[in-house]
Amino acid sequence: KKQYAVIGIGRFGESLIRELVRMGHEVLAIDTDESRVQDIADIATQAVQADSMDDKVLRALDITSFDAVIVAIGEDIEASILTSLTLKDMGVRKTIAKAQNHMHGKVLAKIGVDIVVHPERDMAIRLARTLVSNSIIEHIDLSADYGIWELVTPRTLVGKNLQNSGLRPKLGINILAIKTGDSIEVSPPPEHVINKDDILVVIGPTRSLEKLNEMD
Amino acid sequence: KKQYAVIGIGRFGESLIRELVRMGHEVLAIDTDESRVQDIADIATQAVQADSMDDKVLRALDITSFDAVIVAIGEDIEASILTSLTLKDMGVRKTIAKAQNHMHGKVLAKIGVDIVVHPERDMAIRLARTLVSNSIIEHIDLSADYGIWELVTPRTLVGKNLQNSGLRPKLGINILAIKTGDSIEVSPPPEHVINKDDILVVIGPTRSLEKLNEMD
Ligand SMILES: Nc1ncnc2c1ncn2[C@@H]1O[C@H](COP(=O)(O)OP(=O)(O)OP(=O)(O)O)[C@@H](O)[C@H]1O
Ligand SMILES: Nc1ncnc2c1ncn2[C@@H]1O[C@H](COP(=O)(O)OP(=O)(O)OP(=O)(O)O)[C@@H](O)[C@H]1O
Repeated sequence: KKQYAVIGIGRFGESLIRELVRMGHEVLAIDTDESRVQDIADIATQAVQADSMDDKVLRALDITSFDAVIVAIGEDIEASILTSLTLKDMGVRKTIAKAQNHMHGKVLAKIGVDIVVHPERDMAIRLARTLVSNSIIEHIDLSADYGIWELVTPRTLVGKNLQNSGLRPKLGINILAIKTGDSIEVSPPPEHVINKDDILVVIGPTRSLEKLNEMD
Repeated sequence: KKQYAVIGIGRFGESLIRELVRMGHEVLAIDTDESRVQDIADIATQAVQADSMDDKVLRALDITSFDAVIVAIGEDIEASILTSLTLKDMGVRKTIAKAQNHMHGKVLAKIGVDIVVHPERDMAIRLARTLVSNSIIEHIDLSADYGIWELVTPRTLVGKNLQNSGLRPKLGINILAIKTGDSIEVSPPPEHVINKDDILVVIGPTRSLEKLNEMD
């Protein structure tokens, strides 16, 4: 069971508090806005109205005893930076901060914040990819050159089995799993036939995966 | 080359515009705030000051000709919902909208928005998982029972090779790739030795992956 402090109960801060509590951990929620403190009081382990730029308050809250402190302050970039700096100076074990924009993110990294998150930017980038090639459902970039993709079966593969699809010899792509409706076949055998609307989970060089995606 | 319209040039809207343009597509940016329109004018294909709730304006902009329209309005939930409804009524091909909270998301889904995004909430959930079990770097949930995880090598596996690790017979887990520093070995052979600080990419039943993660 871990202990976290979340400063700033905006959309990001609130969702973080809820998820950490749901996972069974203790969370202290801090905000200058009394109404936001009240709204989270039933959910957070402890909810306190305070200004995070005040290091006396942070000491009184024993802020260095937490496994991690997350600065989820948004529009007030100065408050976000000053708070992060104060936490680092006090020797907080792990500091995470949300960045408003590129510049803000760079400053946070420079002052030693352990993890800088850009929720809106990262989600926008993911959405852009979904919009442009909506056949890719999920992916992990293993490196600059390799990836694992979950994608809708390209039309040219419908009705083929793993053997005659030629994916491994021609593209160096391995099919890790095939989802048909709600069921999933992990490590499917060579004779398994690929159906229309199946979802393929494949691993291989990213260039090959892009070629596969265009085989539609 | 596709054409998109983004309504609302906040952090999410702006990042989306930048990424779609970077990927080579045309983007019309719309906002009531003149300064935000000015700031994005060099980047967007076209940038217009307008109120998206005004359907005459949307018609003048030929809004139904776009591949997708993204409503990236934040705090003004009413404007977000009204705009989305107007776009659906006008027959826009694909409508995406950003939700401020759970309720807002439900309403957007009910009025037929094709994709509802919760950037802050989704990023908060991802961060929560990273904070709690920071050995898991990335993952794809293939289904409720299977997953692909990228994780830091558990201590008990250091110095073992794939064969004597016993992962497949004991846990039904397959090692898809091993990253050592900057290099990656995809489909490693049975005699490949796992080193401290290697990153393993594994597939298997989620329950087994959780057991593996705890072998530290
Ligand atoms: N110095 C401070 N100490 C404590 N809380 C603060 C401080 N400054 C701002 N906050 C709080 O941080 C919260 C989040 O800030 P704000 O709403 O500006 O961010 P946001 O980026 O729009 O949030 P989100 O995108 O997560 O919804 C607010 O509830 C605000 O009261
Ligand atoms: N009716 C409208 N028509 C066009 N633009 C609008 C309308 N209402 C709001 N906007 C614009 O939407 C943009 C984003 O809204 P806002 O800043 O409230 O959202 P936000 O959720 O804080 O954004 P983000 O989290 O993406 O930074 C603003 O620039 C605002 O001017």
